[in-house]
Amino acid sequence: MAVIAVFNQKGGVGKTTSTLNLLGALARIGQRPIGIDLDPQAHLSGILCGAPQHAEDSAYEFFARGKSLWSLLRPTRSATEIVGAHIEMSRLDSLLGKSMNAITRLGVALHRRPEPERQILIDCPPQLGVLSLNAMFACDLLIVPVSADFLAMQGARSIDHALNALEPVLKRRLPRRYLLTRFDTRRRMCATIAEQLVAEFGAADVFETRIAENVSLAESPWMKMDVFEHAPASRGAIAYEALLGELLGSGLVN
Amino acid sequence: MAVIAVFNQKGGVGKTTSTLNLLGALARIGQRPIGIDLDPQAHLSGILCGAPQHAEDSAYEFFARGKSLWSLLRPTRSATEIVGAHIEMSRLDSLLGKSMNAITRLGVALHRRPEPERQILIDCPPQLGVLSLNAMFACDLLIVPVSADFLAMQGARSIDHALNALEPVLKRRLPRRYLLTRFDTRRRMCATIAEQLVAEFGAADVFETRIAENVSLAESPWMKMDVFEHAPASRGAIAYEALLGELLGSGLVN
Ligand SMILES: Nc1ncnc2c1ncn2[C@@H]1O[C@H](COP(=O)(O)OP(=O)(O)OP(=O)(O)O)[C@@H](O)[C@H]1O
Ligand SMILES: Nc1ncnc2c1ncn2[C@@H]1O[C@H](COP(=O)(O)OP(=O)(O)OP(=O)(O)O)[C@@H](O)[C@H]1O
Ligand SMILES: [Mg+2]
Ligand SMILES: [Mg+2]
Repeated sequence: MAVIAVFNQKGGVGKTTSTLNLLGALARIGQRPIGIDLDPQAHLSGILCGAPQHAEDSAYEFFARGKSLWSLLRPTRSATEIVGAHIEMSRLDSLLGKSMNAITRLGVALHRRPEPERQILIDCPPQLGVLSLNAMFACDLLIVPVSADFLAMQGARSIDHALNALEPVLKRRLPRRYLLTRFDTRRRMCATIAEQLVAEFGAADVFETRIAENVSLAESPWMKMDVFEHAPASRGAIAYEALLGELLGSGLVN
Repeated sequence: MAVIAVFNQKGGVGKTTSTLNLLGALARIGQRPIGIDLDPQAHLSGILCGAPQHAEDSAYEFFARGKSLWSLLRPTRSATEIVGAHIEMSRLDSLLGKSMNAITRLGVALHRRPEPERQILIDCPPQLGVLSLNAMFACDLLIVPVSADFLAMQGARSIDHALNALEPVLKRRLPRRYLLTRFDTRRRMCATIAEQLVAEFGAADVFETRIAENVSLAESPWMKMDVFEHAPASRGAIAYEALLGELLGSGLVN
């Protein structure tokens, strides 16, 4: 099974929303996916199982003290399990630095994971620090959410530069897919951003599925639910279901 | 004149949009404000003057090599001048750490600024690192944009905790105002978030002015303009003009 990282250093583009709802979509088709929250804001953890109270119950312990990642798994209301985040993780950049050893820890642990058939999704913070670099080294696919606005498109361009600089170190091309989010058909800008994405990154690297602007997606975190639990018939639920369908269809996910 | 920092570690809540348009509103009333871009994404720099090509032309030189901040000022099309940002600034967390000396550099420089009558606005990145801490130590007022959704409200709560922990070190209470952004009157959630803001932080710390969801605010960065240049009659322009009015009326800005 693939390890998928969800990253864009531009803030507020739908990283957490996409991770939450892809986990939800996988659980709905009978899988037992694993979520890893690498954002010290711990929003994904807060929604799925309540953010860990102490740093030692979070991914902080794995990075700072080498505790086994699998001992940090917490149950959620669905078949999804999650490794939570904690605000202390914002210290890891100055604690660990960005040496090869520091940025490949997660990759090494995931490579030897006990249940390789389980899908893994990693939510990242909005900066290219040691946590997001770990996610990039560890993943088989990078999903880059781009909200349909100018500044998020700028963010996508700078990731492209960063990835091109990283690939010699990674010694492979990191497969990536750009996901258009918060798409509002009434706004001319959205259609232009969609065209720019395909023109600059190529149709093959842009998901056909677009996630429309849909209030159910903004409301569901409030209910501590994914969109399928909160509003299963909403355009948001249908869009993330279609996204999973596209991932399964292209063989990126089994 | 006051130094205003604009911060929320939640991404995509309107930090850059608010900094850009408050600078624009000040220039429209005949002032010569200074913008300081502390976000390595350099979005504010990109809109106002083109992001600096080299780190030595950006705020990086001030923090890493002690170059004078005022020698880094760049002109823009309006009366606003700006100190630009550069992606290299994302290394400053590991380079400088978070010692007292590291986080008070900006405050010391602004305290001795050559033109104290000029208003200063600081755009921050979406994390509580050495750059945002510098902005908090340096500012007279902290504006916390909160987009009208659940996760941004979570972000506002965690800043409140962070500020309460910082104040003993700051040796003062840091005046702060919460600004509701992307407010959509059609969404029930927005009204609830507005009520929660007042209930949790007190009406005195929440701006009466709310910034509505308005496409002109998302479009203007694309034209490399503030909203006043791009769409002076739009609800976005009217809202940021009203915000400046409220700042002037309350004596937070002269
Ligand atoms: N398609 C959508 N329709 C409506 N609202 C959305 C949509 N996608 C995301 N949102 C809302 O936009 C806000 C930003 O989304 P989210 O928090 O998932 O972004 P993020 O990239 O994870 O942010 P951060 O950079 O802070 O981690 C959230 O409040 C979310 O509810
Ligand atoms: N009131 C508004 N109406 C419509 N769009 C808005 C509004 N405020 C901000 N936006 C759009 O939302 C996106 C996020 O805003 P912005 O980039 O200013 O947030 P930010 O907090 O600076 O993000 P980051 O955390 O990445 O620095 C931008 O594309 C912006 O154009
Ligand atoms: Mg997030
Ligand atoms: Mg910004």
